Amino acid sequence: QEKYREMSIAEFFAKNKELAGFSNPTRAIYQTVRELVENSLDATDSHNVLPEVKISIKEVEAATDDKPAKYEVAVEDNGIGVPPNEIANAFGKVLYSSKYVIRQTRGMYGLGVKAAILYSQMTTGQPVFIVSSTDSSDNIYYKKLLIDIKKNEPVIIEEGQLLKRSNWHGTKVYLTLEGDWVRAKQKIIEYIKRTALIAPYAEIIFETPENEIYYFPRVTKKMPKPPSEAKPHPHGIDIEQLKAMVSFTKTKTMLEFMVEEFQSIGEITARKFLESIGIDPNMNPKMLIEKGNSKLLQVVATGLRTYKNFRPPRSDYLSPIGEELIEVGLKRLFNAEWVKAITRQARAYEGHPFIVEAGIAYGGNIIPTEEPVLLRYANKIPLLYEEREDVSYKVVSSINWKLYNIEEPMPLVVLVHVASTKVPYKGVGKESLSEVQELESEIKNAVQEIARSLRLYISKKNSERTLREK
Amino acid sequence: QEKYREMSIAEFFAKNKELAGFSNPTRAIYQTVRELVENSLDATDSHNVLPEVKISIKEVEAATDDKPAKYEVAVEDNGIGVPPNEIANAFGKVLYSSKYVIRQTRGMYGLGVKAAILYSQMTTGQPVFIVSSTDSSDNIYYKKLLIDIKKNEPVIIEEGQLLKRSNWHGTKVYLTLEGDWVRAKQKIIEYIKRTALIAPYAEIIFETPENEIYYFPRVTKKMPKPPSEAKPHPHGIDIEQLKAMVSFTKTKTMLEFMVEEFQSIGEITARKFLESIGIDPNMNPKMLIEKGNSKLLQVVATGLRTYKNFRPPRSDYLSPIGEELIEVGLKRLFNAEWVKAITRQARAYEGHPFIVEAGIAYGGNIIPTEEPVLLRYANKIPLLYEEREDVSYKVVSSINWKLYNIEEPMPLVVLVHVASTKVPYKGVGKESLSEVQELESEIKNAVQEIARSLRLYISKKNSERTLREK
Ligand SMILES: Nc1ncnc2c1ncn2[C@@H]1O[C@H](COP(=O)(O)OP(=O)(O)OP(=O)(O)O)[C@@H](O)[C@H]1O
Ligand SMILES: Nc1ncnc2c1ncn2[C@@H]1O[C@H](COP(=O)(O)OP(=O)(O)OP(=O)(O)O)[C@@H](O)[C@H]1O
Ligand SMILES: [Mg+2]
Ligand SMILES: [Mg+2]
Repeated sequence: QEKYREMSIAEFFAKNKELAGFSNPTRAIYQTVRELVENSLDATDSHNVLPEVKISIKEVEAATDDKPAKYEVAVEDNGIGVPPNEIANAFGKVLYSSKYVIRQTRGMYGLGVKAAILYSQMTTGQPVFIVSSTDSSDNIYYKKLLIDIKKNEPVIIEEGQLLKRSNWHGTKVYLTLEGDWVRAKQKIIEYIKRTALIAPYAEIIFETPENEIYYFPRVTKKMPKPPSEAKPHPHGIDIEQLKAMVSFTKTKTMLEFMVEEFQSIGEITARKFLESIGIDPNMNPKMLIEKGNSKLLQVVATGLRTYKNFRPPRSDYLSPIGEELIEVGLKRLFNAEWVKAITRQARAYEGHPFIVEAGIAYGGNIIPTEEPVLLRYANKIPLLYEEREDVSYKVVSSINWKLYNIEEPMPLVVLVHVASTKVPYKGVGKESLSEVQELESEIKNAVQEIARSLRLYISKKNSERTLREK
Repeated sequence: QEKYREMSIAEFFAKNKELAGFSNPTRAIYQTVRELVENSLDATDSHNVLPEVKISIKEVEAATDDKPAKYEVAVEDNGIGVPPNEIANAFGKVLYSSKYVIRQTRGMYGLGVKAAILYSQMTTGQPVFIVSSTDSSDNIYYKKLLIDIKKNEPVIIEEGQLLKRSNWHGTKVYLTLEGDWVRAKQKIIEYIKRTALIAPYAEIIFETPENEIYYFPRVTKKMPKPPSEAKPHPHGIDIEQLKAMVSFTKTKTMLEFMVEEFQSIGEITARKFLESIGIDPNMNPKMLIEKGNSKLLQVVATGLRTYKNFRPPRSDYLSPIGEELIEVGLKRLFNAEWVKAITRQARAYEGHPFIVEAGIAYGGNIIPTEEPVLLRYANKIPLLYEEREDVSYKVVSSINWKLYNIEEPMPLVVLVHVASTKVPYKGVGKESLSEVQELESEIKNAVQEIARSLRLYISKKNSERTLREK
């Protein structure tokens, strides 16, 4: 006799923690650092704040033969903070987020920090401790909370506020969880290094359980302009999304709906579009969700997705790293003989604009390897796992580097960054990108473009050497 | 100004459909067939019913330059059916399932068919049509429904019942969705072939849009014994799970709690365990969730996970394919010269028992390839994507086949099956397994064990040939 029941989304991600990247104590402590740091960077560089991020990991209980050690992981930032009435849900309710809008941010699922909190609750029972203050506030708020897994709700254990005596703003999060620091150390340090590589405007301090300090000073005050929120592009609209937009719209006519609710559609384009699908521009949009009008809804949805004369999705909302920062970062980290980066023109997939950036570092102190070292980034997040199934790896490993005058073993580092209002990750642990044709071709074009510059450099260098040898 | 909000779990998987495997129209039609077929097989061979599964895909709207074709995908089975009062939630509520118990089934997330329904709603707006009848019922029930994405609830468009005039029982599901049949065809046929390979007791009929029929007749009535439901094993218990067990238990003492709520713990073991962690056997379990007793809860949770003298998790609940069926299947499909399979002893990870089975087919009509052809299975589901990051691939590709007398190119097929009460997939699309140390070592042991048998066979064959040549 089958037992039918529902499960809360918190229970789902607690039970299936490997889906969120918490597959073992090594990955768990790594993922915890990631989720906290990515939230801190979203709260700073997406809001024109020069980031100051402090990360500390302390051992609070030694490992035994039977179970892993326990660590306190604390991350502090000088970001925009969390409003006091939002702290409990932001940290205590799975699928609660301020990033459910069309904007290029690292976070997108409303799950990250909650997955880390669930893991710490399951392994140590300890509540999370949050301190936060927004810039305009006179107070610093603190909350100690647990997640009620069955109800998917925060349970406040302790809370309070203090009067601010400085102009501090930002957030500090403390978590206590089981982890395998010894195995995770290399990966965590690599993650922070790669973060600093593309964010030389950020100051990052990392204190390890052995009291080592990894310090990444700010080397420039120049920051890429922050991303901004976009209205949807018609090519990304499916029937369900159109239903939702129509039920919420305050517009009174289809013409107004097209112009107000979508990006870059002027009255003329709107009229031409509506005419092309036989829709009266004066019709009330709510007609589309009237009973019996599902055919009408389909006609509009299909028209939006397929009409050829809409402007392409705007890319000025995006925030690429920029060629200069990528080159500076690669030079600093690898002491290479030659470095070049490119920021491509925006393209789009399913109505989402994306920009591919690529960088190559060659020679100098780079240790030659059988295949290029690949540094993958998506929305400025370094991706360190799941390389072999990532679209960037497929592109870079399918390139015949001999055609570019590069012999094996090659002293070659390739950086690929995909920035988009929606990154199509394969999993909520954000480690690799799914197969999207438009992304694959654009990554290929970007890497080949710089590879051609490298080929020129190498052939010039070879002919100069041949000349000297004569 | 950040906009904080929550999102329903249906909205989450609609918006992020690539997480569930619906990353493009090719993967979408493939995943839809999978989700329906896996539900049908769960409803039959997990309940001692010899499966009869009919799959049909029909083109209902041709592709245009701008959008993919639309297909009706229908899957019918002779399984246990869905009770009429459960149909709406089973098909219309994300995270609703009869498989949230400790038992080896293909399904585990309560999401599969709903992800397919969400995708069809988004691409065609069409409701899903379900027909179902349980064996004991006199009626056949039908429901046409949509998922209310915002509320994560079913919306019944039409429903009814008919008096049964035969002894039919089972379920039939009709979905209409956009898909790329042309690109997906090879993979879908491969998936069904590999399903039939290990289920020769199933009759499977597949009708394609071109009216081709792929027929896999039943060749044996012998079925592996179905899996059964287990109580939890103490080694798999985290603090949150213990909290939940304690809040639901009807037992009145800790001694009773240990014996009743866990598998294979007798009174003597329970007493010894409780004594070892300093807990009074007569204490009421509810004390563990009293305010201020979190230390006590931690002591018990840690003790459960680390106590050495519990029996290992029972494996008789599991349902391996069996050496005979694997060998028969490999022989049939590959016409190999040599075939051998092994079903290993059960092991466990995090309190979950698992059995690894491996099979090798060598020579005969197998086309030699650079590396072995790898057929991966988990809980009897064929896994066709994400091979490079799967733990089985890492094991098989790290084996030096020359040490087993196998030269490149090799006419070699390796089958790996992991059966468990919980398969640690990397994603809800169920394509590859995450890094679990116990799984990796056991898969390695299994494959190497059969490889040694193969080495004996090959060296015997080589020496016989050398003898003949003399
Ligand atoms: N350090 C921080 N500073 C400011 N706001 C924060 C910080 N950390 C979390 N938040 C807020 O809490 C919300 C939830 O964070 P969470 O990591 O769970 O989800 P997310 O970042 O929105 O998406 P993702 O699951 O992809 O990480 C964020 O959307 C943000 O509004
Ligand atoms: N063909 C079927 N016969 C009988 N019951 C079915 C059938 N299809 C679905 N169900 C019921 O509907 C429930 C929901 O199915 P769904 O595929 O969404 O989740 P699941 O199979 O439990 O888990 P997963 O998400 O891993 O597939 C199942 O648990 C099962 O009880
Ligand atoms: Mg986050
Ligand atoms: Mg299912």
